[in-house]
Amino acid sequence: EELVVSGVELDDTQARLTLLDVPDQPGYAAKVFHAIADADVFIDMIVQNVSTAGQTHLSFTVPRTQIERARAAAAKVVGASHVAVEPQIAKLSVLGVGMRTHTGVAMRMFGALADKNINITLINTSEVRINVVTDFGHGRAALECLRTAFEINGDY
Amino acid sequence: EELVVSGVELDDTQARLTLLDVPDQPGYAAKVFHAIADADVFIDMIVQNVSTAGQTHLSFTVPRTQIERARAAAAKVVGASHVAVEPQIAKLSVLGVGMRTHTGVAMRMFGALADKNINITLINTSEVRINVVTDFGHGRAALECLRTAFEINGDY
Ligand SMILES: C[C@@H](O)[C@H](N)C(=O)O
Ligand SMILES: C[C@@H](O)[C@H](N)C(=O)O
Repeated sequence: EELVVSGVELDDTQARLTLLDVPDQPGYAAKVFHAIADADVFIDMIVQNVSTAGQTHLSFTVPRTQIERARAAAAKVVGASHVAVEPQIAKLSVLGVGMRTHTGVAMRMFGALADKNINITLINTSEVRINVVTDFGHGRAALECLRTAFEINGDY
Repeated sequence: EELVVSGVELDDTQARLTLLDVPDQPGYAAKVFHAIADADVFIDMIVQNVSTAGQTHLSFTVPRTQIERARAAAAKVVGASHVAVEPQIAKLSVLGVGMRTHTGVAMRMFGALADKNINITLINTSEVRINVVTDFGHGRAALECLRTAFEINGDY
């Protein structure tokens, strides 16, 4: 599978909110995002995995300037003790148009971060990208190691 | 925020694997996807949320025909008891080029599914789409209700 990666990007302007242990019942996500929309919060990534024991976590990322508004809106729905805030995150994206399958790119991307001992806290993929979130402090190092792994020079 | 939704899609050809309670340590995702790549498995979505108590779940979706190969490869890394397989899923995507923020689309999408009592088991967003996974049996109903909610006629 010819790797078709065209670029690597770092966005370290966002924050992450995680709603912990929300009930996995129809309508719950709608309630949360209704409150977030009412608070006029701008959302980039939304990530939810499958539930265990009827509960799951719901994470989303927002511009750092909107974190307090987002936290207050989410707390109204799930209760303040269920809202975990990470005020600074680093989002790394590997871009590959025509990435028919994510397997090869994922292996190389996660392998490069592993070699630098950088932990992956969130993963989300799209048709043309793989996005991961790491600690804010590892953002620059993660960007450099991914540029090297995919042979992308620093002009991007 | 003008909603810019251009289409709604259903893909009910995939299966989902979830690796339960994997250690949230650098290098673990690399090991998993190395094994998956060696087994020549084709991956569409990858979803991982933040960990609690040092562990997290790692889900990915594959063509239904590759589920056994994927399961065997994953079991080699995490142990068979940590691999949960959902052999049939429905992936619903709402497409919106120029979706500057996901908030409005998310609210309407999740609200429409809630009104039909359809549970959301997985969420993943990209720059131009919001993808959710529901039970396979709800795929068609979910597609119809999202077409109505976003006023997309059935020609797509
Ligand atoms: C957790 C949340 O996504 C829930 N399953 C819902 O459908 O709203
Ligand atoms: C769980 C897995 O993503 C781990 N955090 C890693 O970096 O590999």
